[in-house]
Amino acid sequence: PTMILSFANNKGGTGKTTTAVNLATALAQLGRKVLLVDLDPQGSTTVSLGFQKSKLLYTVYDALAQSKRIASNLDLAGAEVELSSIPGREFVLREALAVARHKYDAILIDCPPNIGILTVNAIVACDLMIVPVQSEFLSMDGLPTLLKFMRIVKSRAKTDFDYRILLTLFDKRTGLSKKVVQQLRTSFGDHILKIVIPRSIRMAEAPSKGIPGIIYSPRNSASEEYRRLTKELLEGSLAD
Amino acid sequence: PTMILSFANNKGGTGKTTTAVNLATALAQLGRKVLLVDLDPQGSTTVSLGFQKSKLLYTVYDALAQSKRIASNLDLAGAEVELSSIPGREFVLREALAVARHKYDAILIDCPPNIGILTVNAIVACDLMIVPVQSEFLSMDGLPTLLKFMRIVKSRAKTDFDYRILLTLFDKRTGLSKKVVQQLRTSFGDHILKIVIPRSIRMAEAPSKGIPGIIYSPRNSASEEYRRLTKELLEGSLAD
Ligand SMILES: Nc1ncnc2c1ncn2[C@@H]1O[C@H](COP(=O)(O)OP(=O)(O)OP(=O)(O)O)[C@@H](O)[C@H]1O
Ligand SMILES: Nc1ncnc2c1ncn2[C@@H]1O[C@H](COP(=O)(O)OP(=O)(O)OP(=O)(O)O)[C@@H](O)[C@H]1O
Ligand SMILES: [Mg+2]
Ligand SMILES: [Mg+2]
Repeated sequence: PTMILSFANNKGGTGKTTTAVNLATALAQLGRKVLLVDLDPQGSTTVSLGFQKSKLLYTVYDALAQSKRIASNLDLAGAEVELSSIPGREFVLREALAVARHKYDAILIDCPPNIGILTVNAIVACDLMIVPVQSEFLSMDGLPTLLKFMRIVKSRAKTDFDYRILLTLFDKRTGLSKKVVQQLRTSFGDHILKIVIPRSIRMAEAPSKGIPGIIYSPRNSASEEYRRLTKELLEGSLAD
Repeated sequence: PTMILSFANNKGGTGKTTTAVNLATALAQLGRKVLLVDLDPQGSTTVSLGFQKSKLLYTVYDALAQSKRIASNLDLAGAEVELSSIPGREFVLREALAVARHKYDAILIDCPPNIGILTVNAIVACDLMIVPVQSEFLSMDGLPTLLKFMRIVKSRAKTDFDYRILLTLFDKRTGLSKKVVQQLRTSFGDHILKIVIPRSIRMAEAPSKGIPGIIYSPRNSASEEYRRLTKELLEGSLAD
């Protein structure tokens, strides 16, 4: 069956896009058929894969508009306001994906850095939420509120809820990263993935080439960890 | 006269909060009377100054609600949707600040990582926009669209528009940061502030202590640059 993963965190710059792009690529390299959805109007996922936003004929907005609930002349940035006044607005993405779901082994959804209606749609549509958290204080601080919000959304939409926290941008040179990781493991236990993604400059260079990091620089430490994480997800939740 | 500065960028994690907090502190250390507004529902500015979000009696939401345009039982996260359907919604913050403006030398507004109605309010209310941009590709990529959007908002609200780009999280060990800075200087010329804020671990540690970085660790390289930037702003636009 198809596994739908969302990458969400209202804190900005925690590695949502980088994680979605590299996991999708690693799954494809293992022979899985993957759909990667860029639900962020900024379009970082789109740009990271070498596409030019201005040249796109269709975007996920058109898929959302198919649901006959919204007019389709706006762009994704406009969807936020347009969706907010529509009944059943949180189910629009789930309905749009239901049509395509059987064609893929996995569907990965990159979210914008907020908890607006687009992120709500991703929470409702997915089977598993992955919350990338930068190994720094401000990123850790907002986590309890975010998880509470996710739980409310899922219960209102009457769907099961499961999440994993992924620690990213881990800098082994500093005590700060280690402290944050320890603190999070104590408060969130098994919900924290054992694998931690290190900061590696090659990963930050990859988007300028329009190539996923694990292809641009397969041997760097972050690429290795993203491949290990993909295998772990396949053995665990994706395997059911 | 009072100078109103906004810190905005829809790309996440570019240093908006860190810049607002440290500039406000440096201005206060130079004897200026400063109002720092946390317009981000995440409350990173509030937390960086050691306040606990759950213990706040009032937030900026209450000031916005004074404008009689919106009901005041929601929190700032709710303002986004509530404001979106109100006529004159982009002027609410400017109106709320007009009452207090004369008491301060400077008002600094930290924005959430999106271009929703709260950021629109900050753009309309301010005299100068500071756009913190991380010295990395994805942060640079979204800049033209962001600036276009800001220009539209300002012209619709019939107010003057001026902006400066501040390069943050500059890592002198890598070629990527240098390349991004060079590219931005070529495309944006004088709109790029000469001063660049380096990445410094002390800066990232400060929020966990609830103290601004320039007080927590006055001698680190980022603190030095924030103090220099404050002096430059005082000699330039703030001085009129
Ligand atoms: N492992 C890594 N090592 C080094 N740099 C990284 C790594 N992961 C991400 N980055 C860089 O850090 C920045 C933030 O990452 P990214 O854009 O993926 O985060 P995001 O959560 O999607 O941001 P936003 O909140 O704007 O959507 C980017 O410039 C990215 O290239
Ligand atoms: N000069 C610096 N050196 C090292 N770390 C920094 C520096 N400036 C900011 N940081 C850290 O980088 C992260 C992102 O910074 P910050 O939260 O200020 O960005 P932001 O743009 O306000 O994020 P958001 O988009 O979530 O509002 C934080 O963990 C912060 O502590
Ligand atoms: Mg992103
Ligand atoms: Mg912030």
